[in-house]
Amino acid sequence: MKLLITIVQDQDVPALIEALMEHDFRATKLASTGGFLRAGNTTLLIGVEDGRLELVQNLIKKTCKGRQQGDSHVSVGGATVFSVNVERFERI
Amino acid sequence: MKLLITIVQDQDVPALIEALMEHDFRATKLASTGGFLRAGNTTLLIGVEDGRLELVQNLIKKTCKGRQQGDSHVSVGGATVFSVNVERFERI
Amino acid sequence: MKLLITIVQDQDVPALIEALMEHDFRATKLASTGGFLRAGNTTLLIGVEDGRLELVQNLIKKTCKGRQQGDSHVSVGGATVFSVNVERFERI
Ligand SMILES: Nc1ncnc2c1ncn2[C@@H]1O[C@@H]2COP(=O)(O)O[C@H]3[C@@H](O)[C@H](n4cnc5c(N)ncnc54)O[C@@H]3COP(=O)(O)O[C@H]2[C@H]1O
Ligand SMILES: Nc1ncnc2c1ncn2[C@@H]1O[C@@H]2COP(=O)(O)O[C@H]3[C@@H](O)[C@H](n4cnc5c(N)ncnc54)O[C@@H]3COP(=O)(O)O[C@H]2[C@H]1O
Ligand SMILES: Nc1ncnc2c1ncn2[C@@H]1O[C@@H]2COP(=O)(O)O[C@H]3[C@@H](O)[C@H](n4cnc5c(N)ncnc54)O[C@@H]3COP(=O)(O)O[C@H]2[C@H]1O
Repeated sequence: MKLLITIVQDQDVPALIEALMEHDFRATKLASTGGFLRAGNTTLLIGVEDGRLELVQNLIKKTCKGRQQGDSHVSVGGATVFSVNVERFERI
Repeated sequence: MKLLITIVQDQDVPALIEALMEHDFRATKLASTGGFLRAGNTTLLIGVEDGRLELVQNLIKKTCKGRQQGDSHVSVGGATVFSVNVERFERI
Repeated sequence: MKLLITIVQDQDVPALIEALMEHDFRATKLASTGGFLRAGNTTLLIGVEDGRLELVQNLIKKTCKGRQQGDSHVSVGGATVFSVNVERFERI
């Protein structure tokens, strides 16, 4: 299993979560702030079985778009994704 | 050392944190939201020495209960726990 | 790449973020709460290329100070840093 720590722009969150839930993925949402633009964004925790990683990456690509943000039109990517190994997963 | 990324229901958080502190564990609390029920829950970060993992898992089992939630009585587990390897721990 | 999950005191966050941005690091900020003192603190996610780990650790040491906090003057460290391996990093 991998835990995807996924940072996306707030406006893409509803579409991404809807797509994840429809495909029977599980996700937890955390409100966050970007270090550079100091604007609100969203950090999603998505625990995914190894065999389904490609599908979740495709759903992220389909729903999260790059944009220009802030007064100085800084380019912000659709999603920043850190994939981390889960040593042990437990649902108690 | 492992970092336990632990998602629990809000009502179990006070009892879990009290049990963790009494047993000299350390924890950090993050407010979060479930992707499916869109209801508030809590994500705890618990950095634990490898030798004490079983004790912390027992404390989670003792204090976090599964319940039915939401209008459609969806069953929500007591805790969802991702255990991740810590390459390096530093207290500066 | 490593993901540094870094817990710092709120008052050190502006100086740390400024130092990180100046040195072309990227960071995401999450509001959090300490389990013991139940006071607000900040959890930063900092994804760092392996070759630049030492520089980011020095920036954390320079900007985050230990203090006595709370009525019972508990000593709180400058920063608690969990370094975790990133299996895969993607900017979509
Ligand atoms: N030190 C710096 N110097 C010059 N330009 C900088 C910069 N830091 C960020 N930027 C630019 O500003 C955009 C917004 O960054 P922000 O930190 O607000 O919001 C970021 C941050 O919250 C998160 N993020 C990206 N890379 C990260 C990393 N390595 N570690 C932690 N968080 C990261 O994802 C959001 C979007 O990042 P993205 O790369 O698409 O887009 C970034 C990037 O194009
Ligand atoms: N692999 C994973 N990655 C990231 N976070 C995870 C996760 N597995 C669980 N979580 C987190 O733990 C909470 C409780 O999950 P649980 O599986 O006990 O209980 C779940 C499960 O029984 C059900 N559920 C969740 N997603 C579903 C989906 N896509 N389809 C059908 N049922 C779902 O609804 C309950 C509440 O879900 P909700 O999302 O509100 O809240 C979830 C979510 O915040
Ligand atoms: N292994 C770990 N896993 C997850 N998060 C961790 C962690 N170690 C530290 N933290 C986070 O870092 C903050 C500062 O910890 P520090 O060890 O410097 O400073 C701590 C420590 O000196 C003391 N302390 C914490 N837990 C204790 C306990 N169970 N018994 C006695 N003293 C405790 O109180 C200070 C404030 O603790 P607080 O919980 O409010 O805030 C903690 C907590 O949010």
